[in-house]
Amino acid sequence: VACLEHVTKVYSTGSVAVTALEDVSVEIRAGEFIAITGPSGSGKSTMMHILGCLDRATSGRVILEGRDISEVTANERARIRNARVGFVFQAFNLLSRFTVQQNVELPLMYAGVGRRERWERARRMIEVVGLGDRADHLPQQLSGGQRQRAAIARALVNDPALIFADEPTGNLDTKTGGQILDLFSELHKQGRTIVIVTHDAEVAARATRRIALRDGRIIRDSGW
Amino acid sequence: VACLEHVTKVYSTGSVAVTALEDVSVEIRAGEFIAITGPSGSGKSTMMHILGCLDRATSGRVILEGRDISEVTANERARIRNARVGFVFQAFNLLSRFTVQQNVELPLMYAGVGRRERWERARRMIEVVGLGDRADHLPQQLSGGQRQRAAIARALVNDPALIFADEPTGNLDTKTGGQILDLFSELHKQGRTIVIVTHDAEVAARATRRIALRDGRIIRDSGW
Ligand SMILES: Nc1ncnc2c1ncn2[C@@H]1O[C@H](COP(=O)(O)OP(=O)(O)OP(=O)(O)O)[C@@H](O)[C@H]1O
Ligand SMILES: Nc1ncnc2c1ncn2[C@@H]1O[C@H](COP(=O)(O)OP(=O)(O)OP(=O)(O)O)[C@@H](O)[C@H]1O
Ligand SMILES: [Mg+2]
Ligand SMILES: [Mg+2]
Repeated sequence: VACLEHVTKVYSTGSVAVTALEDVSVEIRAGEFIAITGPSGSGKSTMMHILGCLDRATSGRVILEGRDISEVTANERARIRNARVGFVFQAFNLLSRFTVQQNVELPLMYAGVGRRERWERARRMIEVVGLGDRADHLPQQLSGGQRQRAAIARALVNDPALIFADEPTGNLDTKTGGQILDLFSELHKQGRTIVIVTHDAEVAARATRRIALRDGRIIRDSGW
Repeated sequence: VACLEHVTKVYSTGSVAVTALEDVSVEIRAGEFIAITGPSGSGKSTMMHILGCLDRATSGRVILEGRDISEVTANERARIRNARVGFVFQAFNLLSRFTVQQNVELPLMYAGVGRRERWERARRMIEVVGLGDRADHLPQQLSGGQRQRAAIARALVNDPALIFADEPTGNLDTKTGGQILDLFSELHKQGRTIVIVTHDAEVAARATRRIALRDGRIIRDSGW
């Protein structure tokens, strides 16, 4: 369902080039629950962004839902992403001038869902993550963990088949984090593919497969 | 060294008022290592901001270094903060147009430290948190955990007596997070006062005192 073949990613920062990923090959099959671990700076977010079609590899092939996405137009890439992929960003990436309700409705808007249905589906997701009484707040009127949950709600509202979550419990207490994990486990039981970057052993424990990164390379992959 | 007396904090969001803190009283003594825990949204960041002079209480008294800070001019508040307090923000708050080196030098600049000494002290702190090879990167050219460490370096560079850290290991793997904790423990051994908001049991375990919040109130305080 998502695949990297000999992917390398190099950032050029002024005079120095940073190799964030080096010759990474990985195949993600439908229905897996994968935990990606590794030290800070080892390339986890970079790998997730390329898998989720949000960033381009410097070299190598990227396959998403059977299509080589370098051979697909930018519009088609965006369409595939919006219909099939949910992405929870490490820095949340909420729009600061929009309320939680408006932020969570955004993917439904892109998918052409009508106003009434959009409102209801977004509101339901907002309640599922425990933000029912914060739906009309702006991001700066939320706590850190509330922003994280708003980002999670937005990623899941369009019921994507493939979910990428970059450290989704980093700002949550154990109880709230556990509830979010239960949510991911439930979605996995229903057949969705889940890929989570995490430092949390509890999260990694729930995964069916673990991939470890170091210095831009995969150093361990437990496979099925 | 820092004290809240019957502090209440109410935010008014349009039509609805949110009581983030309700009648909170706490005394922080010099040399303590305090862990503040509690569910997402319970008021931890709000309490830290008011203790660290970054936000005002709606009612109640706030004492920092023996001075009632509501009776002090805004300039004097800023001066006390810059000289005596280091604050690691939950959202990092790095300046996006400045490099890591420039961001970390900022508190030294405000303290009137000369250019050469500023550069050296900032660079040393940057190396202590493991960012020596990222000093000339901009925040968007860093991983999440690298941004967190840049925020930590900036908070500590002016050698403050009172350190507030809002979930400083949330984006760090266990090993890197452990190194940061060792740093805080070392600073504590040297006599500094440390207040950390955390969801991490490992962090809480190193504290000499634990304060638990729920719904804007202190529900438990282990004291000395
Ligand atoms: N500007 C604001 N306007 C309205 N409500 C706010 C504002 N800032 C914070 N709040 C609310 O105040 C409450 C406490 O927020 P705070 O950031 O202190 O929580 P926290 O304990 O740090 O949570 P977390 O663990 O998620 O970071 C939250 O319920 C939040 O929604
Ligand atoms: N735009 C950029 N320009 C230069 N280097 C970058 C850029 N973005 C990321 N990097 C570097 O690429 C490396 C990998 O970054 P990445 O964000 O994938 O790490 P990570 O494993 O997610 O780390 P963390 O656990 O801290 O979030 C880091 O060393 C980082 O400094
Ligand atoms: Mg990352
Ligand atoms: Mg907080």
